[in-house]
Amino acid sequence: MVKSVSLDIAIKDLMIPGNKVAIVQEGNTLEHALLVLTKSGYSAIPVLDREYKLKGLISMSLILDSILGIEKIEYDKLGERKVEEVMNKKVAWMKEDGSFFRGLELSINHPFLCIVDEDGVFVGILTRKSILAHVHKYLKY
Amino acid sequence: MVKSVSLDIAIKDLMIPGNKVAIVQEGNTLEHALLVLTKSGYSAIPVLDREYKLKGLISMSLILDSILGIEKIEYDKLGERKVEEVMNKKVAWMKEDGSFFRGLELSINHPFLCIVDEDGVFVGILTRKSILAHVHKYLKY
Ligand SMILES: Nc1ncnc2c1ncn2[C@@H]1O[C@@H]2COP(=O)(O)O[C@H]3[C@@H](O)[C@H](n4cnc5c(N)ncnc54)O[C@@H]3COP(=O)(O)O[C@H]2[C@H]1O
Ligand SMILES: Nc1ncnc2c1ncn2[C@@H]1O[C@@H]2COP(=O)(O)O[C@H]3[C@@H](O)[C@H](n4cnc5c(N)ncnc54)O[C@@H]3COP(=O)(O)O[C@H]2[C@H]1O
Repeated sequence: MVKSVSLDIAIKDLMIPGNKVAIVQEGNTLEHALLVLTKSGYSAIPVLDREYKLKGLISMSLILDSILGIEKIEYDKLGERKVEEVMNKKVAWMKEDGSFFRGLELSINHPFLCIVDEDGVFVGILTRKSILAHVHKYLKY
Repeated sequence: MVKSVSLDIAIKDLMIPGNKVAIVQEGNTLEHALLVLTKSGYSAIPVLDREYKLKGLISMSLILDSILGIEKIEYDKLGERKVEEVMNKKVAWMKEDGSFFRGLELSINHPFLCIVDEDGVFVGILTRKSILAHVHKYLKY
């Protein structure tokens, strides 16, 4: 029997669903965001608005860099600033009916991609880990 | 002309050489490590000893998690602790003459792999970005 794995798997079958993704809201403080990042163990997570629309991404690097003074990190500024002031608005995203190959192409420069439905509502993320695992399966068989 | 890219590229041709990699020493304080991570913009970097041998990896997550009290991050502890107390000793590594396919397999669970020579001396890192870029080139042509 010829064993074969198709490269063209549906994004929906590879993505982590929204209810399993750590997220913050754009109006949260940096202090809250850093606590969510630290507790979840992730270095970057999506930022959503109240209607679950994608607004950007926030990371430990962006937060710490924004409070970096001369030779010292100024932690007392964390409570004063909001996520929307520091987040990266150019977050990588694609529609849930997009192709695997397009996901692979985008993942070259992004550790994860946000997946949205046709109304622009956030439905999950596609990670480099799941892309690499599928490529490995495809190349092995 | 049949255009084709071989999957089997030498690790040496894909890796980031050691002199371009941000690293810390195991004896540094967590405060110093967090400053190096924040200034470099990387979320995790290799930890070496004085003979440039690989000891582990340190990340923003590991540092902040180690000073996480109840509902608050205790920043004043950063100056007291050393990298070797908090680093992850199970860092992914391979020899510079290893195969690309082995690198792909390891990168499924590791954002980067440390590359060492036959004496165990650190010579660079292989990142998911460069693995994905090469896979993309291979699948496209
Ligand atoms: N709790 C855990 N258990 C097992 N392995 C873990 C882990 N946390 C991190 N890793 C490993 O480390 C990689 C990098 O994690 P990082 O947090 O920097 O980067 C992550 C994070 O920024 C984001 N991410 C992944 N899962 C997430 C989730 N459930 N919620 C929010 N963000 C997530 O996507 C990036 C890429 O994820 P990916 O899985 O490709 O790659 C992950 C995975 O291989
Ligand atoms: N200054 C920059 N310029 C352009 N893109 C940037 C960048 N910093 C980060 N990125 C992008 O974000 C990805 C994740 O970076 P991160 O720092 O979490 O995770 C990085 C970091 O932990 C480590 N790394 C990469 N280059 C490094 C270096 N020169 N020195 C030390 N560690 C490095 O390897 C991980 C995976 O790197 P990879 O390139 O696959 O994936 C990188 C790259 O796609």
